[in-house]
Amino acid sequence: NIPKATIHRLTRYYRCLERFLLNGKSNVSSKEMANKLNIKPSQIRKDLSYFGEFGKRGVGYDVRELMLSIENILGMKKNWSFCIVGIGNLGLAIANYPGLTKARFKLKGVFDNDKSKIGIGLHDDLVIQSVNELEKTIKERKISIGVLTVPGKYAQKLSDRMVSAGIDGIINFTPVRVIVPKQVMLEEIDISISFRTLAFQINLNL
Amino acid sequence: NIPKATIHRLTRYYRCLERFLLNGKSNVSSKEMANKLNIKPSQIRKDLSYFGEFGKRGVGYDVRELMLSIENILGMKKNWSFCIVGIGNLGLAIANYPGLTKARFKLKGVFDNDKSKIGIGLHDDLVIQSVNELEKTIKERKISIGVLTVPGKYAQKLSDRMVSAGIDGIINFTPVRVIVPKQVMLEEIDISISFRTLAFQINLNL
Ligand SMILES: NC(=O)c1ccc[n+]([C@@H]2O[C@H](COP(=O)([O-])OP(=O)(O)OC[C@H]3O[C@@H](n4cnc5c(N)ncnc54)[C@H](O)[C@@H]3O)[C@@H](O)[C@H]2O)c1
Ligand SMILES: NC(=O)c1ccc[n+]([C@@H]2O[C@H](COP(=O)([O-])OP(=O)(O)OC[C@H]3O[C@@H](n4cnc5c(N)ncnc54)[C@H](O)[C@@H]3O)[C@@H](O)[C@H]2O)c1
Repeated sequence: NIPKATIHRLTRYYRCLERFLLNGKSNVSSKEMANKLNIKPSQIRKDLSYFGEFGKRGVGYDVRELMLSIENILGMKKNWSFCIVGIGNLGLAIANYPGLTKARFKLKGVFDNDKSKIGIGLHDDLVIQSVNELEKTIKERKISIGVLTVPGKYAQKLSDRMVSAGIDGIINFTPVRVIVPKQVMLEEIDISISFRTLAFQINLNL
Repeated sequence: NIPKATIHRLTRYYRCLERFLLNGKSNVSSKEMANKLNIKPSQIRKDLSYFGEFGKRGVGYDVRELMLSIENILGMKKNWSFCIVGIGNLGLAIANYPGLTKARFKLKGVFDNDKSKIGIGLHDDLVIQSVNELEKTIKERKISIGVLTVPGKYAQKLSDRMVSAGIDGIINFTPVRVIVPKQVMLEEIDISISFRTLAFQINLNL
């Protein structure tokens, strides 16, 4: 079995790789990682070669492949199930977005309280269910991630319900900030941030 | 008139403040800014007090207010007009999102090629127009930002058309990357990145 110190280092490599990936870096050398983590490049190469990851001389490691290896070594979850609460315009756009399936997020439940929507079928045998069935379905289908695309005033209540059903993480698209207990992860998305960033770039480019 | 060196420093302060803002910081001291910019805190205080910004002893400056002041001093654009091309599920969700109006982005044009949608009115006297009128409307209404929410295969062509009409920036929601000339700013949004980030946090929390 893997020593605790090694698991700890592997986790640090993984976090470091995730940051490189988010910044668009597809290749990384042990030296680059070592600089970020303040450890010896030789320690990194030693750990990784123990698990069969050898990198390419002069090229380094492929970031994604290395992350996949570490996910396997650490037994990390790679395939994720999610549900959408509030299947309006935004909810539907998310339900139909191929980018999510590509990133291994599988939609396993869709909920609404609008009677004219309940019972309507979406792709892949998924049927819009009444939000009354939220907790039961999360448990039955072992759904890890809940997506909130309802009007803001219902966000906290629905978040609480998903938390009580054992959800691992919530993605909140509503304009209202929600509070979750510390064992539940939360991502809040606001597209106006990207508009601001664009406006900022235009301003400094004029 | 403002010396070029001062304008240059004000622009650097502005970029620095934007980064603080994006990281959720609402107050900043001249010392904190000076550290980031490698200049003397006294230079920052001198520049800002010249324009009537004095900060609060012990508290520093309010980040947003200071950014607003610099926007005024430098004559930066604060109110932005945008158009949406492709008024499907995602396009509609964006058209109805109050967060954008709050951040001073005003929707001034909506386009589609679906005959059953053209002519339909949205809020605020906005009518869905044929995408044939895209360039003409961008010019007539001086629209600065174009939002792409069409299927990926039309993204580049529509981007080119908006660029030729003089658009300043594009926000691309489609799964296809677009190419723009260097004087046009580009923001590409992919919500699966937030899903990945959430999954990453859940993994490291287990
Ligand atoms: N984060 C962003 O950048 C962003 C962008 C656009 C929209 N939004 C937000 O996303 C949310 C959805 O926007 P939209 O345009 O799709 O709205 P919408 O009105 O089209 O959809 C809301 C859906 O939620 C359902 N609903 C309402 N109350 C419910 C409840 N208690 N339980 C279950 N379902 C319920 C409605 O029946 C409807 O189907 C809004 O809060 C909006 O402000 C956020
Ligand atoms: N970036 C993300 O995170 C994200 C999330 C969801 C969806 N998407 C993408 O956003 C886009 C829209 O998604 P959606 O669910 O709203 O799809 P949709 O099919 O509901 O909407 C597309 C709209 O574009 C219109 N259209 C098609 N071709 C056009 C053309 N040449 N000119 C003008 N209009 C045209 C259609 O008539 C329709 O109204 C897709 O590319 C989808 O993959 C991205």
